[in-house]
Amino acid sequence: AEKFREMSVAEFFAKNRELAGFSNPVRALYQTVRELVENSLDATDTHRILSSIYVRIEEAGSGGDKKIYRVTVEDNGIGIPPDHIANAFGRVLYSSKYVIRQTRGMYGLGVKAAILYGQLSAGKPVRVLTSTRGSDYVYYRALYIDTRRNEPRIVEAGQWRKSGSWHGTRVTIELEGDWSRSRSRILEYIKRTAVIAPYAEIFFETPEGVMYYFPRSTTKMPRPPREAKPHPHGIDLEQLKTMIQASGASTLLELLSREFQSVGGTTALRFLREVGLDPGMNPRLLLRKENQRLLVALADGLRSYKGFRAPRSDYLSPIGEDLIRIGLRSMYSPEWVDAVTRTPRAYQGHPFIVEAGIAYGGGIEPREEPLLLRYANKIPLLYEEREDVIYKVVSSINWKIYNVDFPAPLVVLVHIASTKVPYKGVGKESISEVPEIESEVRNAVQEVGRRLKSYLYRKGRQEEARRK
Amino acid sequence: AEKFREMSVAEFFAKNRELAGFSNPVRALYQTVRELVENSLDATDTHRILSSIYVRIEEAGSGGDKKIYRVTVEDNGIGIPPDHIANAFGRVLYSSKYVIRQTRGMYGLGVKAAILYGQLSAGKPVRVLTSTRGSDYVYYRALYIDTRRNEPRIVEAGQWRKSGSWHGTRVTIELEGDWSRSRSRILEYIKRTAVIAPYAEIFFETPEGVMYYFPRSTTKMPRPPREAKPHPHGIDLEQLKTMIQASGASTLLELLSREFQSVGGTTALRFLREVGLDPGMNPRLLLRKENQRLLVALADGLRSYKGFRAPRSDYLSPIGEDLIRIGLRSMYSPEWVDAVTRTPRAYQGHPFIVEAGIAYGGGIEPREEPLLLRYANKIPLLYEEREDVIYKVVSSINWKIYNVDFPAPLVVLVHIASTKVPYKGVGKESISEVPEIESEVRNAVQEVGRRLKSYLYRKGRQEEARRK
Ligand SMILES: Nc1ncnc2c1ncn2[C@@H]1O[C@H](COP(=O)(O)OP(=O)(O)OP(=O)(O)O)[C@@H](O)[C@H]1O
Ligand SMILES: Nc1ncnc2c1ncn2[C@@H]1O[C@H](COP(=O)(O)OP(=O)(O)OP(=O)(O)O)[C@@H](O)[C@H]1O
Ligand SMILES: [Mg+2]
Ligand SMILES: [Mg+2]
Repeated sequence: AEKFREMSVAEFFAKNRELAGFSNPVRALYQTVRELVENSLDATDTHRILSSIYVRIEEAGSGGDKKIYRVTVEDNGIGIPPDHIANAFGRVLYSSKYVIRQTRGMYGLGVKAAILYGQLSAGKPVRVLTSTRGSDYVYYRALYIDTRRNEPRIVEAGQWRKSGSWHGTRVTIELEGDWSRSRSRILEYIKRTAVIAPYAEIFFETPEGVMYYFPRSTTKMPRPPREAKPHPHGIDLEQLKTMIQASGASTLLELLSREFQSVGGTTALRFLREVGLDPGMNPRLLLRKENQRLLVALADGLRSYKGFRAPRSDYLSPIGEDLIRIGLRSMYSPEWVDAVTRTPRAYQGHPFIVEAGIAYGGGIEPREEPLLLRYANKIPLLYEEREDVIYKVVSSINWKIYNVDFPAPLVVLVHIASTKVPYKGVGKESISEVPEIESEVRNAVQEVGRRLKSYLYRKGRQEEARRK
Repeated sequence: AEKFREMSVAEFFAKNRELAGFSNPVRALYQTVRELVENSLDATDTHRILSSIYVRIEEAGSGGDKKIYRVTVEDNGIGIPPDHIANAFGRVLYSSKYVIRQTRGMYGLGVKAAILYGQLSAGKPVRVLTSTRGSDYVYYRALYIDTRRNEPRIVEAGQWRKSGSWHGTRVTIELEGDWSRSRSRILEYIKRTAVIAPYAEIFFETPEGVMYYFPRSTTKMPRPPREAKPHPHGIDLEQLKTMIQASGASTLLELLSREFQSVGGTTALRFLREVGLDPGMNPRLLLRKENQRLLVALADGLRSYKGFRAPRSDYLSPIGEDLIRIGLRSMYSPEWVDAVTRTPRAYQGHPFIVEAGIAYGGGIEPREEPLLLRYANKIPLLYEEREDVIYKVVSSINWKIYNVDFPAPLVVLVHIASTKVPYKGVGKESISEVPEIESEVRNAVQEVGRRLKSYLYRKGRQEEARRK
């Protein structure tokens, strides 16, 4: 007879840790650094704090062929309130980023996946030190994740009165890794992060005691992302039911104009008349079994009605053309560089902005195909390139049209910023082929490609003139 | 201030449904058919039942641009016991396949992801009819998934005395889809499933009323997969703790020889002496905080000790060289075909078998690269080809070595059977680059490639002889 049982989501990601990017010690060390750094950046630049981030990887003993590392990441971010520390690190699917806002984090899983891997490979608890701005205390917790119950199990706790004004978070995880083989990817990740965040200072100390330092080169920060209300095009039946249950709105008209973005009172009225619903109706009536058909009609109408304004894009936080040019120049010393930040679009109710940058010549080594730098919500993506929508677009471009003949010294950077990046997996390494995103990536790369073409044409003419 | 909250795993996969393969109506219709068919095949050929599977897709009304379909899949499988029906379909991460055995299912999510998508796009409950062998009753349930609680919400239930000896399961889900654009992939999926399962009869009725029929062409079934105990090389600290807590073993010696595969009494004794633990020790002492170091030493030792036998492979269920040849012949009418089932290997304590088949010429259209048919645990994989380890190996082969010049009429089939297939995502479309698997795929394809080479060489010589 078949043995039925349930699994907690912590057990699920412990057992299937390769789904989260923890398939082996090499990837696990990389992913642990990533998840911690991305949390630290979210805790700073989402809140107008000039990021100061310290990353340290030290050897922590070894048994047999197994190498254990202690990874510590500290930031000057907003910190975590004491009531939420245990769950933030000890409960899978617990997050402050389940709102509609452009952040690096979105799943409520990242740091927990790293803690689970550390726990099952090295057996040590995660250690957290944190203090929020304005708090008088620093809090300390050492904990394990009880996988069966998906709950934190605190093994040490403390708090001290703060003497200075430090605020931020320090997280220490011990895990099995392979520094010699993760090294180049981890360095690349940190470098590519620093390149598009010149307002951040990043220290990185390696197990060999080498200190890499990426200094802050500007105090000018991009505008932070803001939380948005849902857009009607992105609504589904479950969300609509939850919204009606939670909303204080007493009429359908009030529900639409209050709970959604891009829906004014006039538009709401026109829409409700078109879909055949009474604007004065109490929304809660739609939750009754006998009114199911009306609820479905409302959801369908919201998703397909063309009269709503586009999703707000001023809530998004692009890198910006200046920073992309500065970043590419500092990284490659090219002879030519340019960038474009496209106007916003939307897919399934989620606004997104595509940015592209191209660097050519100078210090760039000629290659058989463009060197592609992919970014999503300011995160550098280093794995799973071939199935990424960005790679598919860039590799499908006939670069001859832009006067580029391979081998050529060409670097292409593409960034997608959105309230929901459609990653292919929870390990956040590649982006799905959403048609609206695909066409916008193509437009962005072609736009900068045409500027490269003019430059190469002029350069070609100048060289001909010189030869005569 | 940041808004912290938790999410249930049902809410998580409803919100992030693209992770499970439900990114849009085209993929959702395909994935729904897949998840149901894979459950039906697991319910039959894992249990020595000659599979009879009926798939029907009908239009179920449309609203605006939205098209709703009713997908029904019925099988003659082992059915589901009444106590487990509601959870099997209404609780995400509930499964009978959380054991160490080669089955298509492994996550406890598949049918629930389809039900969630149907629920949020069409608003109808899933309907299940099921009866186990030997039961006097047929059971009926219509239910929704309560996403907030991750629990079934039953809206209709019934049971009837069975008049005949029918056993099996029928599942009906209504969802938004796009038949015209899913059509070719769904047909391809069913065809490729039938090709390697000639003991199965499959009926497929389309929305246009067309009936595709894949008749049973043999009653000879491959040996069914069997449940195995864990192998020491695959153990981690969490699993070891759970094992000790659940085991009745009163000594370490007993724990090792009873709870693991491939560990006899003599080997266990030798291993424990080598790792410095007392064979007579009560395993539960290792769970104490002060003995943490010993527990870690035991886990490390189990993972790295070379003296254990390889993981048992007779529990695996390959397709078999005969069936691969028959399947390729029936599908392509080639002039030449051959196949190999490799001897088993293991990665991280999980045994796996790689099989490869090649078909050449005859009815095959010449192409610029091999037509690649990927299979994992007898499931055809149709998406995400470029990041799959099988594609990476096959596309890296220099086929000139085997006398193949492109364009060429070449089909390559690769199947990986394992107690744990390392998929990249829960949507089960591509396989991670595990080094042991990668090298075994290469060996398998090269082995059949060498036979193709001989054939093409002889063919070439015969043609030369004829010309003279
Ligand atoms: N360094 C930090 N500073 C402030 N808050 C943090 C920090 N690290 C984690 N947190 C809090 O803990 C929560 C959980 O982090 P976790 O990485 O598990 O999920 P996430 O970042 O929300 O999403 P994702 O799984 O996509 O990373 C975060 O949402 C955040 O509120
Ligand atoms: N047609 C069926 N016949 C018998 N049992 C079934 C059938 N469909 C589902 N089940 C039962 O319901 C359980 C849950 O199915 P579900 O598809 O959600 O998960 P799974 O098949 O175990 O894993 P996966 O998520 O990888 O598909 C199965 O484990 C099986 O016990
Ligand atoms: Mg995170
Ligand atoms: Mg299944």
